[in-house]
Amino acid sequence: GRRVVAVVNQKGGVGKTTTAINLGTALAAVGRKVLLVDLDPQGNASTGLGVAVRDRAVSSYDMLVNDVGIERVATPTKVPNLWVAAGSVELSGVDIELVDAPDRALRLRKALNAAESLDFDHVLIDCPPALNLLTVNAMTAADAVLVPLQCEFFALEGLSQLLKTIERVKASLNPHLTIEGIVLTMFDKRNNLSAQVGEDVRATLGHLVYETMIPRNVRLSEAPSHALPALVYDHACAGSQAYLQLAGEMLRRSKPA
Amino acid sequence: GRRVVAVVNQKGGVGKTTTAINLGTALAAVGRKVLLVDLDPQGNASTGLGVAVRDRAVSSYDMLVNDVGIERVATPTKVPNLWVAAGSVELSGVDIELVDAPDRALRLRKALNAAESLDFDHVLIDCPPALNLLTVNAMTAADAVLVPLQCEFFALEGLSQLLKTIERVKASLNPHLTIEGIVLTMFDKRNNLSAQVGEDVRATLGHLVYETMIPRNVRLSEAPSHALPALVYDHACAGSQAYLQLAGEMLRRSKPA
Ligand SMILES: Nc1ncnc2c1ncn2[C@@H]1O[C@H](COP(=O)(O)OP(=O)(O)OP(=O)(O)O)[C@@H](O)[C@H]1O
Ligand SMILES: Nc1ncnc2c1ncn2[C@@H]1O[C@H](COP(=O)(O)OP(=O)(O)OP(=O)(O)O)[C@@H](O)[C@H]1O
Ligand SMILES: [Mg+2]
Ligand SMILES: [Mg+2]
Repeated sequence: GRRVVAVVNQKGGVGKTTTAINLGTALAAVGRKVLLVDLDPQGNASTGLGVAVRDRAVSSYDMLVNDVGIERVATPTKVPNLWVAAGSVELSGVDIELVDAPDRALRLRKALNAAESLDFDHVLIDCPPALNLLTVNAMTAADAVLVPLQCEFFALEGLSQLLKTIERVKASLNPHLTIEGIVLTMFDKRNNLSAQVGEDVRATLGHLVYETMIPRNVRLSEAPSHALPALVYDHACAGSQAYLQLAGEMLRRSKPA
Repeated sequence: GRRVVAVVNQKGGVGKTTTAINLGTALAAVGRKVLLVDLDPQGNASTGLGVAVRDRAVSSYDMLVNDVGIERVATPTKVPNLWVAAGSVELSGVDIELVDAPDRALRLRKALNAAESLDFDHVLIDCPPALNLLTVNAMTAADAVLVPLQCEFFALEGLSQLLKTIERVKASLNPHLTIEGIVLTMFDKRNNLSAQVGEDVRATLGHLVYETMIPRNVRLSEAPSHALPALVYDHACAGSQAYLQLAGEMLRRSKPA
């Protein structure tokens, strides 16, 4: 069956978009059919996969607000098996525009449920840096949440709030919601703080934390300026290899027993 | 007179909080009386200045929603001359809670105007990574906007949207609003992308960009785990020196001719 994963962390700049793009590409590379839903008004995932701003006339905003089907929003990317439902700046109005709609938290789930026939094996949802209605829509539509966690002090501070929010969504909107895993990002083994945060997180959250860590690697931040995932831009670099490894670990973990 | 500056960038993780804390500390170190308003539900600036979560029962949220005066919210920090109006997680509800209030964008300005007698020379407002009602309140209350810009591709992508939003707020809510400046953060001269982004920004925005650049410096990210600004934690490090230099440049630029 299809697996829907929301990539979430309200802390900004922790690697949500970089993880969504490169994990999506890695899953596509092993033959899975993947849809990346860009739910961030910044539209970074769309840019990183080469969708020009002028081609975002119909976007994930329309799926939430105008009941437009995914088949009209999803477009193929340069990566075989990888499709993207682009984000647009209009998404920043969703909290207010849907404030009176009783089903405001369920819009994305309804759109995804109506599109089962599109045969995606994986749906990854890139979220904005906030625990707002967009992120709640993603968590309500998802089977699980993937949390990129930067190995920095401020990033650690927000984790307990995020875990509380996941529990609240699970209790009120999506009882099946689980944590797919926590992936340490921008890990720099020469940096004490990085190592310390990594140890703290593993000590408290144990098995939830992937073995795979994503190292700080400049090639990951260069790739989007070429509108390519790092795996295409430089498949041999440490960043790309780490995301291939993460995809493997994710597939092994979620395999039905 | 008092100068109110909003530290804004909807891109996440670009150094807004680190800039607000350390620039605030540098201004306090040269004898200015400074108030840092933490408008981010994450409350990172409050944590970085040592305000425990249990001491945030009254926070900047109450200034916006419950008409509580700044004198009841602002508390001194370990740094002489530096006060903070702490943020709290309740801030994340402001967009929805004030949706029907006609003056929803003016709440912070009203609170600051009612507190002129507190004699602050500078007010710095740390904003969340979004162009939402919290950030609009900050821009409406401010004399100017300071934009920390990380030297990365995704960070550059959001700049034009941010400049448009500043123009919109200027046209509809705050005709005096100007751009205080753009400060390049996490600059790494060994990294081509960093240098390239820096050049591009200076080429298009010229004088708006500060001469001072904030280097990538691990001491800046270690300091918050000690609940201290970097200037107190390690005043001699490259990061601290850069923020002292930035404060000097900012004061020289905004001096009345
Ligand atoms: N492992 C890494 N090594 C080096 N740079 C990275 C790495 N991961 C991400 N980056 C860069 O760091 C910045 C932040 O990453 P990214 O934009 O993916 O985070 P985000 O959580 O999606 O941010 P936002 O909260 O704004 O949505 C980007 O410029 C990205 O290119
Ligand atoms: N010049 C620097 N060198 C090294 N690390 C830095 C620097 N500036 C900030 N950091 C670290 O990078 C991370 C992001 O910075 P910070 O939290 O200040 O950004 P922000 O824009 O406030 O993020 P958010 O969008 O989540 O509010 C933090 O962990 C911080 O400690
Ligand atoms: Mg992102
Ligand atoms: Mg911040």
